[in-house]
Amino acid sequence: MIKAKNVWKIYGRGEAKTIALKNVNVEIKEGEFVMIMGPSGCGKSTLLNILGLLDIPTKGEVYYKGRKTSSMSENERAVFRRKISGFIFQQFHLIKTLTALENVELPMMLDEKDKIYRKKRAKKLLEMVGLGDRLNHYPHQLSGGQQQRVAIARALANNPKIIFADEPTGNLDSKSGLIVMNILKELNEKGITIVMVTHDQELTKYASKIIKLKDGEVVEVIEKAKN
Amino acid sequence: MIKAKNVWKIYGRGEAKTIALKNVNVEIKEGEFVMIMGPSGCGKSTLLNILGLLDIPTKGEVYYKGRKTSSMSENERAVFRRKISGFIFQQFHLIKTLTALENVELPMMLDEKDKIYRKKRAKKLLEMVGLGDRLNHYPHQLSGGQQQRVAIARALANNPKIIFADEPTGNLDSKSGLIVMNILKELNEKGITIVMVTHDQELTKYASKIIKLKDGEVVEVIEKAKN
Ligand SMILES: Nc1ncnc2c1ncn2[C@@H]1O[C@H](COP(=O)(O)OP(=O)(O)OP(=O)(O)O)[C@@H](O)[C@H]1O
Ligand SMILES: Nc1ncnc2c1ncn2[C@@H]1O[C@H](COP(=O)(O)OP(=O)(O)OP(=O)(O)O)[C@@H](O)[C@H]1O
Ligand SMILES: [Mg+2]
Ligand SMILES: [Mg+2]
Repeated sequence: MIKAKNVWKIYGRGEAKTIALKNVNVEIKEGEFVMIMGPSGCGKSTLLNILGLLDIPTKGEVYYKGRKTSSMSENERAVFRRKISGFIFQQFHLIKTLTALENVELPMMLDEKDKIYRKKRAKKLLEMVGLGDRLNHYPHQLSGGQQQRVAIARALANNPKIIFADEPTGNLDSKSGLIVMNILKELNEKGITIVMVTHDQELTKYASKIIKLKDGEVVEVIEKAKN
Repeated sequence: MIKAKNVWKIYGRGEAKTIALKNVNVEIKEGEFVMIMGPSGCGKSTLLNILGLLDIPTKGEVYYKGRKTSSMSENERAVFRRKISGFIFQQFHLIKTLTALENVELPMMLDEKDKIYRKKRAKKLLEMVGLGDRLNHYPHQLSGGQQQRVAIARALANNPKIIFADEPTGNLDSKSGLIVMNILKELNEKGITIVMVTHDQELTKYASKIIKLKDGEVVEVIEKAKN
């Protein structure tokens, strides 16, 4: 479904050059539950952003369903981000001037869903992540883990086919983290592809494939046998 | 050293009222390594901010070395925050327009340390957390875990007597997290008091005391015997 071929990401030049990704080749097949792991700073968020078409490689190519994404128009990329994928950011990126409910409604407004449907679905998603009593709170009125859960609910708003999750349980206690992993597991069982970055070794049991990065390179890919 | 007595934190009023802390009584003795744990949204960051004099209770009192902090002048509170305590925030709060080095220098500038001393100490602290090659990067040029490590280095800049750490390993892989915990452990062995919020059960072995919160209340305090 998504393929990165000889992908490099290089920032700056000369003395100040940082190579975030070096010749990365990975494939995400439809329906997989892929986890990307590795030390802090090794390139996980960078790779996730490139696979999710939020960022472009310096060298190399990303293919979506066999098609070069570098030849997609900005409109096609926007459709991918709005209708096909859902993204949970490592630093949430909630809109500070919108309530939890409005933050979750936002992708549905961009997708022109009607008001009654949006409010109903946003409420249901927030209840699913345990925030039914925080609908009208603004981000600064929410705890770190509550903000993270709003970001998770928002990523699910438009029924995405692929979910990109950057450390979605980083600010959650084990019980809330389990609720989130169960949501992702159920979606995956319905055929939705999950690509998740995590530091938590405990969560590898949910993955069908684990990609390990170190210093911008893929050092190991572990494929689990289907049960 | 720090005592919270009948502390309440209430936001809003009427229908929109949120009780973040209910009648909390806790004590942090000098030299302790205290961990505060509990579910997402239960009041940990709120309690840490109140113990660290960054926030004030709605009801109740916080004592520092036997003295009511509500009768401290704003200047005295500022001296506490600048000279005595070091704070690591759950969402880092780095200055976006300053490099990693400058962010770590900032508390020393506010404390009027000379330029040569500041640069040398800031560099040493960043090297200690593995960021020796990222000194001149801006926050947006750093990974989530790298930003967290800058926040940690910054909290240590003025040789604090008390360190308040809000989930300092939340964005770190186990190896970087271990480096951070070893830094805190060594400081604690030198007599520095640590008050840390964490979701990670694996880290409780470092604590001399564990305070468990649930729905804004203290539900359990576990004191470990001295070895
Ligand atoms: N300004 C505010 N107005 C209203 N409610 C607030 C405000 N700030 C925090 N809260 C609420 O207070 C409660 C405690 O928040 P706090 O940030 O202390 O939680 P926490 O235990 O640190 O959670 P986490 O583990 O998710 O970081 C939360 O339920 C939150 O919604
Ligand atoms: N705009 C930029 N300019 C220069 N270097 C950058 C920039 N953005 C990221 N980097 C560097 O690229 C590397 C990879 O960053 P990335 O955010 O992908 O790491 P990560 O694996 O997600 O780390 P973490 O686990 O800490 O979140 C880091 O070493 C970072 O310093
Ligand atoms: Mg990252
Ligand atoms: Mg918190």
